[in-house]
Amino acid sequence: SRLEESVKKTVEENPVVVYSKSWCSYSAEVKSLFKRLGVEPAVIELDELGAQGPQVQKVLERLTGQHTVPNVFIGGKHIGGCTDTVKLHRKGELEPLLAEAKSK
Amino acid sequence: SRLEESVKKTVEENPVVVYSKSWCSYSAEVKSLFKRLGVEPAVIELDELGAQGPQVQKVLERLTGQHTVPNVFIGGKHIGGCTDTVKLHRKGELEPLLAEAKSK
Ligand SMILES: N[C@@H](CCC(=O)N[C@@H](CS)C(=O)NCC(=O)O)C(=O)O
Ligand SMILES: N[C@@H](CCC(=O)N[C@@H](CS)C(=O)NCC(=O)O)C(=O)O
Ligand code: FES
Repeated sequence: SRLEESVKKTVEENPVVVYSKSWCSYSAEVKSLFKRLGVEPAVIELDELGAQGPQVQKVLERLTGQHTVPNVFIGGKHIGGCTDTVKLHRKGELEPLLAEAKSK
Repeated sequence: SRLEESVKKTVEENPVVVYSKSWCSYSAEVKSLFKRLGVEPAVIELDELGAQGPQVQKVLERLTGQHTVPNVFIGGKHIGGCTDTVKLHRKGELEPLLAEAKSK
């Protein structure tokens, strides 16, 4: 579908992408983590897309199996949600991924 | 107002009250913290109240100054949100409050 193509394009063209909801604290946590790491993700606030919001959330579920926010991609690869991203960082694996995505 | 009276009654009659949203991870965190501490809070899921949800959220803002969820009360006293509750617990101050509220 056209929406699916547009989501795929977004995650391929941006090193870091966060599908988020503007009033969600888990989404805020992951956005602020990237900010602390000096990374500026492309942020898509699903609650600001009107009727497209739920549609994009459905496309993401089809593409990643994940229906929740935040939904994080690095270097075109699906990372997961807030907990997954924080876990990667605690293991020291997040910054290498970010560096590699930036260099692409 | 009648809704304000009903909220006041809820927080007075229940030792622990959590105003929550069912899909919110911060709300989930605070509910699961209480569960781990062996406490069963009265939980009000604002997203399950239909049109009353936003109205209750407004009443809570009037009563507590807090417009976000989760909104936590112990022994009729306004505690705060997820971060506040977790902070109290880290300082060892949450369980004494819970014990005192239970004994009322
Ligand atoms: N463990 C997941 C939790 C994700 C989650 O439950 N997200 C909630 C918001 S905090 C959600 O998307 N709920 C359904 C919705 O908002 O559509 C994470 O760390 O990201
Ligand atoms: N620091 C606060 C954050 C509370 C917060 O921002 N809550 C969000 C949901 S996670 C909220 O209520 N957003 C507005 C809304 O859902 O109406 C806490 O720990 O509870
Ligand atoms: S909506 Fe509360 S943490 Fe996501």
